[in-house]
Amino acid sequence: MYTIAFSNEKGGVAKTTTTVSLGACLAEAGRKVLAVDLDPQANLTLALGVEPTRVVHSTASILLHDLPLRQAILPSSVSNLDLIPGSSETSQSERYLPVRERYEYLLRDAFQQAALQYDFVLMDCPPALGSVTLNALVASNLLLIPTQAEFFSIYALKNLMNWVRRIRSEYNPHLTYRLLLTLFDRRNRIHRLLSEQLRSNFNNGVLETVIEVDTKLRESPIAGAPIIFHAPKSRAAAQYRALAQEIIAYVEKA
Amino acid sequence: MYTIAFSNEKGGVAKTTTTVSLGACLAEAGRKVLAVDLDPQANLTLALGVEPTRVVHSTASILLHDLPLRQAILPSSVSNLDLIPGSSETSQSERYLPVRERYEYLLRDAFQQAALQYDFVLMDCPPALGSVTLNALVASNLLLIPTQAEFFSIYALKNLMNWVRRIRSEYNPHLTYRLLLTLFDRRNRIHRLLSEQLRSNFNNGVLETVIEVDTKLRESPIAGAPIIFHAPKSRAAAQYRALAQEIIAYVEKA
Ligand SMILES: Nc1ncnc2c1ncn2[C@@H]1O[C@H](COP(=O)(O)OP(=O)(O)OP(=O)(O)O)[C@@H](O)[C@H]1O
Ligand SMILES: Nc1ncnc2c1ncn2[C@@H]1O[C@H](COP(=O)(O)OP(=O)(O)OP(=O)(O)O)[C@@H](O)[C@H]1O
Ligand SMILES: [Mg+2]
Ligand SMILES: [Mg+2]
Repeated sequence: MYTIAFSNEKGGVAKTTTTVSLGACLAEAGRKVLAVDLDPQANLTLALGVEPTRVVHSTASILLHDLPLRQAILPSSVSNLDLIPGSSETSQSERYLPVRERYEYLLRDAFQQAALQYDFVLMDCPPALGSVTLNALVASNLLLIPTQAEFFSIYALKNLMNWVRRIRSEYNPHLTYRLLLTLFDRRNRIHRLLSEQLRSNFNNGVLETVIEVDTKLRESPIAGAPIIFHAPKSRAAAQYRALAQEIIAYVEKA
Repeated sequence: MYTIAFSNEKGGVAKTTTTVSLGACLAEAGRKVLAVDLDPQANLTLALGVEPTRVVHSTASILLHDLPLRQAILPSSVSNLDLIPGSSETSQSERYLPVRERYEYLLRDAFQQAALQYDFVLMDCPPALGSVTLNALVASNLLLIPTQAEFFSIYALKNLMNWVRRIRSEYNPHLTYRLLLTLFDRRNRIHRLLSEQLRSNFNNGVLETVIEVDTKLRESPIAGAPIIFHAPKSRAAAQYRALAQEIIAYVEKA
């Protein structure tokens, strides 16, 4: 089982869009996938057509109420893809988690006790570097960082890299990271300029696949369906399928 | 003194861009403005050309270390516009603020004790509905909600409206709100469709001024200068100037 956290403190860089799109593409490629919604906004849950206020259990039940993780798993409308829904209650974690002993390992321990049979676990994180994101990174093999080629998003990488170093030395020595360029507009001078800078600064730390702006990705959450179902022939569907192949190759090489 | 909080749990909807742009336009119109950076990302501080790691005091000093608010105020490169810088330490507030007695009034009390002489105080909030945002809304006259005409951003309004109702009944009965359409692309069908829905749902709760997509706004944080200095003749500069006039008229009518 390979676990990926989608995190960037910067808001609106396509963390959720990438989690749901990649999840669906991995499922289409025959992998068994569990999507985990750790954001109080519960956008990953919505993107899969599930109304967060109508579910019984969520990630908040696991983080705050010690529910065994298996009991929160729901099937989704996508075959090979299951979901642990999000809930606005998760925002309470920032206040209540840190007072617990070994709170950083809560999610990792919950996965280990559940002895799950998935090929991939994908966790969508909130736009913050708090105790929930810490839990996700401690439990992950890979931190996938959706990044817009814009100033604030690139500046956010500094703090995130400090976090990765700290987490590797204190909790999870095997954590690796990869940047993914999202919302990319090849006609935009700033996007071209900053993406070249990123590639030269991070070398192979930046994934080959680039996700360009595609308005079909704005439509798919309205339909509550991942892009490969809402617009299977779109450029975005093709780019996320390419990303799935790149991730599968990365994992099989590791 | 009129206080405005810029908040939306949804990330990347131009909260920071609106705070710095509107602040500069109000200052240009002769108003004395204080910009307050409540986001651990400290993007408002960066947008004004100040490096957050080099300042002595920040909003974290006020929220976590009881520094009198006046001592954290810095002049900015814009005349009539001062700044209280942000700091990554603010993220500790979610853990440490709620244990204090009357923590919700901390910022409001700090403003009252400082007896400031500004016409406007503008507060940029993090993409979260936690104790820092709660403090800002309790201290505000107006909640300005930058909103993208996209599904997740509009869904986020539900939770925010619940918060506004709760804050009005428990802490700040005079709190009002206004939505501002940002990052708007008039050629995009989804944007046109969802913005019409917003206007019919919220009536005059949506400001007349609409801020359209303008790549000059991506460039200005790189220059560390507000849009009216970086690109004074741009469409974005004109639209934020129009917003400043609309806000001045709203305040003078109130
Ligand atoms: N490639 C793309 N082309 C066009 N729109 C996109 C693309 N990727 C994401 N979007 C849209 O951009 C907005 C931001 O994306 P998303 O919500 O996935 O970001 P996020 O990082 O999860 O945000 P948050 O920080 O709030 O969790 C959404 O409205 C989404 O539909
Ligand atoms: N009208 C616009 N046209 C083009 N780009 C814009 C516009 N407004 C903001 N941007 C860019 O969009 C990105 C998001 O804006 P900004 O960072 O201000 O949003 P935010 O809501 O403050 O995000 P966060 O939730 O991370 O605090 C930034 O890179 C900014 O430069
Ligand atoms: Mg998200
Ligand atoms: Mg911001």
